[in-house]
Amino acid sequence: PKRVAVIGLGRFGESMALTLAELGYEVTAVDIDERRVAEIADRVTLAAQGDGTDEEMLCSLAVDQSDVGIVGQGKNLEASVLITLVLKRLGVPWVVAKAESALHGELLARIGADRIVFPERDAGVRAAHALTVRNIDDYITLSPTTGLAKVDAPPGSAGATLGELCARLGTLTPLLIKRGDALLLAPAWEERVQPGDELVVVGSDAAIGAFADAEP
Amino acid sequence: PKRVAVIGLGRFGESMALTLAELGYEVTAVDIDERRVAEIADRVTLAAQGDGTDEEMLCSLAVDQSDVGIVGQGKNLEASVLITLVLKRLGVPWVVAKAESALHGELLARIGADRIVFPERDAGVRAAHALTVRNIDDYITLSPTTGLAKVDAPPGSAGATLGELCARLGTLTPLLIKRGDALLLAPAWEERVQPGDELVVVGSDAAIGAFADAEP
Ligand SMILES: Nc1ncnc2c1ncn2[C@@H]1O[C@H](COP(=O)(O)OP(=O)(O)OP(=O)(O)O)[C@@H](O)[C@H]1O
Ligand SMILES: Nc1ncnc2c1ncn2[C@@H]1O[C@H](COP(=O)(O)OP(=O)(O)OP(=O)(O)O)[C@@H](O)[C@H]1O
Repeated sequence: PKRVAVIGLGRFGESMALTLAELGYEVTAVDIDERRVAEIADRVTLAAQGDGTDEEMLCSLAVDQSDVGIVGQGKNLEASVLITLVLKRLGVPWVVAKAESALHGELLARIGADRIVFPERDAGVRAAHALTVRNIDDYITLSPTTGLAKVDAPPGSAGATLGELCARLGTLTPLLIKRGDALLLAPAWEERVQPGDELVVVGSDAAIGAFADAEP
Repeated sequence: PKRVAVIGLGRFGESMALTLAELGYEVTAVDIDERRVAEIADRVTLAAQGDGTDEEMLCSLAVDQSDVGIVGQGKNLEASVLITLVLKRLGVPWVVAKAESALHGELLARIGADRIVFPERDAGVRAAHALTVRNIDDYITLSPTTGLAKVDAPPGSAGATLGELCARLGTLTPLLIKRGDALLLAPAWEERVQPGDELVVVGSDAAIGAFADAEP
């Protein structure tokens, strides 16, 4: 499996480290704060206390052998920039860094970060789209006014066909139904919704909203 | 259009306010810091300096008439809890609040917040899944090992059919192609990919990863 080094175990770094470990990656987690290290130690491959700007320390943990590096420390701009630079100098091919602001992000990109993450800004955009559809579980933007949404089958929809639920809403197409562990792709318009179904639909935001909010 | 009041214009609050304004909502933005208010004033319906814990001030801005309230102030726990409580006391039917920790989130939920957002934790989970597929633009989880991803057509794929690109990867199904402004739903296996196409595919994370990283 791929090796990932996570430097800085704040909420973003810790969540990345734990999710990657669940996904089967070999995760090395580093933080300057011993308590953060202790908290995560039994859930990752290797956890160590250390300063991410210390090239030698990182090599002693084989971070130079990592396929991916995550810079989870963002508040201290200087440290964030140095950790990113050090990872690149060590030859880590793909570095993801969390940025505190647009300017910070540009700075990190210029010194070599391959992907910049803006957690608060991205959460705001996503939550704003999710508002359009309060029952949606997740959403992918296709254009400023259309998207793909994963939606719990609307209340009272059990027994209705997809055609009955979608047709009157204009441009809304069901792409798949998740029923327990099964995935029904390109379901027929005659397919009847069952309790507990999750649907992925594509269409205008307005149609998605109308669909998810539909009263029985 | 629906009226939304955003209290606290940090990166999360500001991003929500601006996105909602773009989506056509009537946005009232409030912050205790005049500079944040000034920065956003020309991009929302109404921007005002004020303390979100002040029920009278919020009424004077017709926040009690809002359909949705957003609590974008998270660091000060007491203020975050009070603002949430005040919005609920004013009768705002749907309140979304940003939480700094799991405990903070539970506290907000107990005092009435309808949806809690954890920007840093959610960004970590999403970025971890996106790592599996470095070229993906976005991703929806269907199960711990499968999902839906929006992917740029892999390099060198132009001219190849969907069948040629997907078949050997096992469980991977293209659901739609975004070609400019057009959406081709349930595309045929014989459909040939064009430069600039964006594809939405569904399948195992491994198949998605193999698809997006495919060498020409
Ligand atoms: N030089 C360093 N090397 C390694 N880890 C560091 C270094 N400096 C700070 N850290 C750690 O990085 C982590 C994240 O720091 P940051 O200041 O960005 O916090 P945060 O805002 O809590 O992060 P998040 O928003 O992800 O929750 C902390 O756990 C901190 O101990
Ligand atoms: N009582 C209050 N009423 C209204 N706004 C407030 C109040 N207290 C703080 N704010 C504002 O809330 C905003 C967000 O505050 P917070 O301390 O949660 O910041 P933040 O960490 O920068 O947020 P983000 O993580 O979203 O960027 C700030 O702009 C701040 O001026």
